[in-house]
Amino acid sequence: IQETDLLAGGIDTFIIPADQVAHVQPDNSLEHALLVLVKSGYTAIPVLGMDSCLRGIISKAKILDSILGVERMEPEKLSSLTVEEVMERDFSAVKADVVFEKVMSLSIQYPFVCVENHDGQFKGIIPRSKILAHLNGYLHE
Amino acid sequence: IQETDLLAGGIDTFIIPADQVAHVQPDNSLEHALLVLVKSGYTAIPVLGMDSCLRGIISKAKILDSILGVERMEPEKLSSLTVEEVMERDFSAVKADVVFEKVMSLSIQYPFVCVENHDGQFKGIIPRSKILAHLNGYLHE
Ligand SMILES: Nc1ncnc2c1ncn2[C@@H]1O[C@@H]2COP(=O)(O)O[C@H]3[C@@H](O)[C@H](n4cnc5c(N)ncnc54)O[C@@H]3COP(=O)(O)O[C@H]2[C@H]1O
Ligand SMILES: Nc1ncnc2c1ncn2[C@@H]1O[C@@H]2COP(=O)(O)O[C@H]3[C@@H](O)[C@H](n4cnc5c(N)ncnc54)O[C@@H]3COP(=O)(O)O[C@H]2[C@H]1O
Repeated sequence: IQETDLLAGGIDTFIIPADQVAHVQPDNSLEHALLVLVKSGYTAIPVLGMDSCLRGIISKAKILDSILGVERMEPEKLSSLTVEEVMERDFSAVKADVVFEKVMSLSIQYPFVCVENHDGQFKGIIPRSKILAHLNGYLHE
Repeated sequence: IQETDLLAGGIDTFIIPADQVAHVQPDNSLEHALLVLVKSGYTAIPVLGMDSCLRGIISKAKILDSILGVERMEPEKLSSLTVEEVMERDFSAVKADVVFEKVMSLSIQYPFVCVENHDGQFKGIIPRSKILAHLNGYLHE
């Protein structure tokens, strides 16, 4: 395929659909979020509100940081803190109709790019591995 | 540049040199490793032996998993466990003279690729962001 076709192409085929993306809600406890993370095997996952809109990203790293007290670790905080209180609000989200070039550019900074519909509903994510696999294939045609 | 030149090109310019890579030693406690991770700001870093050889990867996720007891969190394990006991031994390492194509292929699976000299000494790492930035530049020439 042509370079322009690659860059200007759609992103649909690269999206891991919402129903296959591990996620939690803002009002879940960190303890629940940790369980979901451990079970899913991922180190960071999206946080979706009741309306299915993207609210942030929660990671094992962030959870660990939030139970690190000055004197000692404070595991009791796992049940008292909510995802909303510690989630990362700096994340990348694009509309479903953006071109591949846009997502590739964002992936330089973000391990995965979130995709939403025009009404703001979470549609899925595009992880770096998908982009790298596609570029690898393109360069070997 | 030509596609063949890209794929067959060297990897030197993409390596973050060893002295700029946060790392720990196998016999460090998890507590010390956690401190290095938090201070460096990275979620996963290489583990280097006394001989500067790559031994594994330690991550915040792995540390968190290892203090998760059946009944409760066990933060006391941070001081009793060593990096060696929990580090990830499945990591990608290449020799410094491999071609870009090799590293790009490995980056589909690994967030960063470790580079070593012919004597096995750690030379540095190539993170996905470097590869994506280079490909982004190449596609926009
Ligand atoms: N179950 C599995 N099978 C095969 N390979 C696996 C894997 N789990 C992790 N990996 C490999 O490890 C990389 C880092 O995973 P991590 O969970 O830290 O980081 C992931 C995770 O935070 C997120 N992610 C990927 N798929 C997800 C999903 N289905 N649900 C939620 N989050 C997901 O996107 C990040 C980047 O993913 P990416 O694929 O580029 O990069 C992945 C992939 O190359
Ligand atoms: N201080 C910083 N400044 C700017 N951006 C930052 C940053 N820290 C993290 N990021 C962004 O977040 C991504 C994931 O970082 P993480 O620490 O989980 O995952 C990192 C980390 O595990 C490792 N890494 C990168 N640079 C390192 C270094 N100097 N020392 C040790 N490990 C490093 O390679 C992984 C992939 O790095 P990559 O650059 O592809 O991807 C990075 C980068 O895009």
